[in-house]
Order: sequence, then structure tokens, then C-alpha cells
Amino acid sequence: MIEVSNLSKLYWTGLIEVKALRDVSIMMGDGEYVSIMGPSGSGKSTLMNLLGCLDTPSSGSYRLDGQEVSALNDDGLARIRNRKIGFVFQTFNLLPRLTSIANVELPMIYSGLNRKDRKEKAIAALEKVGLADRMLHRPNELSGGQTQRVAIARALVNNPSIILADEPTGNLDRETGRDIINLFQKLNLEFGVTLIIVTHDMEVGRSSKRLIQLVDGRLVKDEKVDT
Amino acid sequence: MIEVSNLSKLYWTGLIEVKALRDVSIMMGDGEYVSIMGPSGSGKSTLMNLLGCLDTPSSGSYRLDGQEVSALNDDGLARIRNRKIGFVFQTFNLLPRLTSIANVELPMIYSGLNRKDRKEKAIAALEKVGLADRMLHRPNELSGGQTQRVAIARALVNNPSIILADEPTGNLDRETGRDIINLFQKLNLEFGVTLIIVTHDMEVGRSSKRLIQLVDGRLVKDEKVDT
Ligand SMILES: Nc1ncnc2c1ncn2[C@@H]1O[C@H](COP(=O)(O)OP(=O)(O)OP(=O)(O)O)[C@@H](O)[C@H]1O
Ligand SMILES: Nc1ncnc2c1ncn2[C@@H]1O[C@H](COP(=O)(O)OP(=O)(O)OP(=O)(O)O)[C@@H](O)[C@H]1O
Ligand SMILES: [Mg+2]
Ligand SMILES: [Mg+2]
Repeated sequence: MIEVSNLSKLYWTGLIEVKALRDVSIMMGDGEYVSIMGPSGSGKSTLMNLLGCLDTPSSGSYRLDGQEVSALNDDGLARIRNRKIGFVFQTFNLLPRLTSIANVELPMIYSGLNRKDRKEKAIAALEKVGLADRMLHRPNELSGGQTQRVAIARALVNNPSIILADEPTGNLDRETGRDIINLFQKLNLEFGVTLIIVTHDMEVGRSSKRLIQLVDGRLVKDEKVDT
Repeated sequence: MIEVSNLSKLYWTGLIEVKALRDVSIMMGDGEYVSIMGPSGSGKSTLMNLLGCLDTPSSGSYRLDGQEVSALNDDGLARIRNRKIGFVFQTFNLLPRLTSIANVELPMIYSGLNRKDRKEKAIAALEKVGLADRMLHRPNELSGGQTQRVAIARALVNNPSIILADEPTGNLDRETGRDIINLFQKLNLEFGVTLIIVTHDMEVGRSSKRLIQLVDGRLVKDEKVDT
């Protein structure tokens, strides 16, 4: 359950204030499948960082499963992120010195699983994105789309109840992109995972159930997708 | 004039050999406008790095304006890159501690221009990609698509005769992506700049004059685009 109310985020660069998000309000139930679209610089990643508990708002309220997130300290935020949320970053954010499999294992470090189980789950996640044969490659030994898919595998490996994916197909060819979207849809339909996907791709937007549009930091549209 | 003959690139990860490019041969005249497409991992960025003199092949020949590039040392490669080529990286590769304007000025450091002229040209390049109002922002203060556009501005600023752009619209909404492609087309039509663009976007591919397809490191198709 996601309840966002009048959420705003301001940045200061020198003396200039950038209103990245302005009074955004959204209600989302469990198991929803929402895509967020809008022009470059309209605030999509900023909103994702707030939803993903990676940052706190300048004003407004964000309740996740009844808990007010903007009131939490760093430890509280970290705990929610680890337990509930799988995040695919727009710029992948893999650790450059670790192999693919080590990068995918990372979210499980505090899960209490032993080494063998973490390894099995990491391999299974890499297989889901078609990269089991690249598990020993480091990020600089992977193509752009392969790096993106390792980031996706890492987001799935802890079986999160919410997946936040910031442009997960931006570096993928059409066919690989469709495989990834089918994978996400399967998680949503079979396991009730809540999906929030930022995308520039109309095809990805149309495969979701609800479409939210941002322009200049404001929410300008929030509609069901007609199938 | 680009003459690629039986170009191959092998990578070694541990004991495993990855044939990233296999016997690729291409001839390109000045002022051509070519797009390169193909599945994730098919060798597009590898080919771009070889064409951009950022790397040397494992075998085969690459002659740029009559000069055998694979025979050059690092200094020779650096000189060609600086004089002739503007490169837009798939992962932008901006310097994180520099502002947008400083990042865009970087290629001009060895051009002999004074500080005032470099600054003017950098601002003009940022205006072309719609980001003059972000010139003092650093990369972590920019959206994904803004970072991509700063990388594009940096590639243009030295007026190169060849632009190599590796997925230049991957993080841009449709409209901003079209602005960028129009900008590239203008450079090609008005100034005869040779354009080589890797893309996953059919619309970008269709706006070029020639389409090359890679699959598994091989060139499988090389055709004119019917308009
Ligand atoms: N740390 C920061 N400091 C200052 N300004 C910032 C910062 N982060 C983002 N911005 C600005 O806030 C605005 C929104 O950025 P955001 O990354 O949310 O856009 P976006 O919708 O994800 O764009 P894109 O589609 O290009 O990825 C942009 O204009 C950007 O320049
Ligand atoms: N430094 C490296 N060491 C080992 N393997 C590498 C290295 N760089 C690339 N590869 C491998 O070479 C192949 C081609 O990579 P390349 O980056 O050229 O693909 P691409 O066509 O650009 O893919 P994408 O569309 O995903 O960006 C991939 O299978 C990749 O894993
Ligand atoms: Mg973004
Ligand atoms: Mg690539």
C-alpha cells in the first residue's frame, strides 16, 4: 500500500532552486502495475528515489504499508529497502570490482541465507534474465544491455514485494526488452508483486495496467490503460 | 573514408574466450549516415570502440582516411580521436566532479583556443541540446537524459568530421530523442559530418541512410534504408 500526499522535492545548485517534484499525490494498492512516463527532466527518477526510500522529500508525506517513511532515519530506511523493495537504477549502479554473480548476491548478505543458498538464488536470477553464461564477468566486461540485466537480476533476487524499475529496457533491443517485461508481468500476475516502471517506451507503458505522467515535476495524468 | 577489413575482437575472461566481433568488413565514404543495430551483446559497442580508436582489434585491418589505425600507438590513436572523432558513449562517461560546461569544454583543452572561446563554444553546444540552464550542474545533479545530452554536446564541440554515437537516445523521451536525431541529421546534411549511430530504436534506424545489423559478432546485413 503506497500513499503519497503532496510530495515535493527541491534541489539547490548554487543559488538556483530546482523544483524537481511539486505536490505529487498518488495512491497505489498492493499488486498494482503502474508505469510512469514524461519528458527528460520531469522528475521521474526523483519520484522513484523517494518511493524507494533512497531519499527523503522536502515536504509532503509518503506512507508505505501504513508507515510514514519521511519520519525514518537512515537505518529505518535501509531496513525497508532491504526487506520490501527491489530497485533497478537508471544507471545500473553495479559494483565495478565484483562479478555479475557477486553483484546479484549482494542484497542477500543480511538475509541470513548461507553461501550455497545465496549462490543458487543468484544463478537462478541470472538465468531469468538470460545471463548465466556471464556470471563471472565484471561490469566493464559486459555490454550495456547485459549490465542492465544484471541490475534487474539483483533487484529480483530477494523476492521483494515492490519492484521499482527506472527505465529497465533503455539499453535493450526490442526482443530482449520484451523478455524483461514478460518477466515483470509474470511476477505481477503470479506472485502479486507491485510493479512501478519508469519508461520512455510506449510499448512498455501499454503493457502496464495504469499510466502516470509527469511534466515539470507535476503529476498531469493518472489513468487506467485500456487493453 | 572508413575501410574495415576482416576485423575481429576476442576477449578473455578467465579461461573463456568471447568472440565479440568476427570478421567484420565495412566500407564507408565521407558524409555517410549509418545506423548499427542488433541484439544485446552482439558486438555493437565493441565495433564502435574500434572505429573510435579507443581500442585495437585482435586481427584484421581498419584504415581511417588511408591510415592503418591498428598500427598506431596510444599517442597516435589519441591524436586521431581528438582531431577527427566525436564519441557519445553508451554510458556517457562524464567526469563526475566537473560541471556540465567543464565536461563539454574538455575536448577543446588541446585545441589552442583561449578560455573565452572554449566557454562560448561549450555554451553553444549545450544550447543545441537544450541544456544551457544546467551548465553549472554536475552529473549527479542531472537527470539520466540530461547526462546523455551533455555527453552529446561534448561530442559535438570540437566540430569533428565523424560522430560515433552509441545509443544516444536510450534515456530520452520520444520528443527529446527526435530533437537529437534532427540535430545529427542537420550536421550530416549541412556540414557533411559522417554519422555512425548504434541504436535499438527502429525510428532512429529508419531516419538514417544505411542500416548495418550485427548478430553474435558477425555482420549479417548492410543495406540502404528505403525512404
Ligand atoms: N541532485 C540534484 N541537484 C540538483 N538538481 C537535480 C538533482 N537531481 C536532479 N535534479 C534536477 O531535477 C530535475 C528532475 O530530475 P529527474 O532525474 O527526476 O528527471 P527524470 O524525469 O528522471 O529525467 P530523465 O528521463 O532524463 O531520466 C532535473 O531537471 C534535474 O536537473
Ligand atoms: N572487456 C570485456 N571482456 C570480456 N567480454 C567482453 C568485454 N567487453 C564486452 N564483452 C562481451 O562481448 C560481447 C559484445 O559486447 P558489446 O558491448 O559489443 O555488445 P553490444 O552489442 O554493444 O550490446 P548492448 O546492446 O547490450 O550494448 C558481449 O557478449 C560481452 O559480454
Ligand atoms: Mg531519470
Ligand atoms: Mg553496447
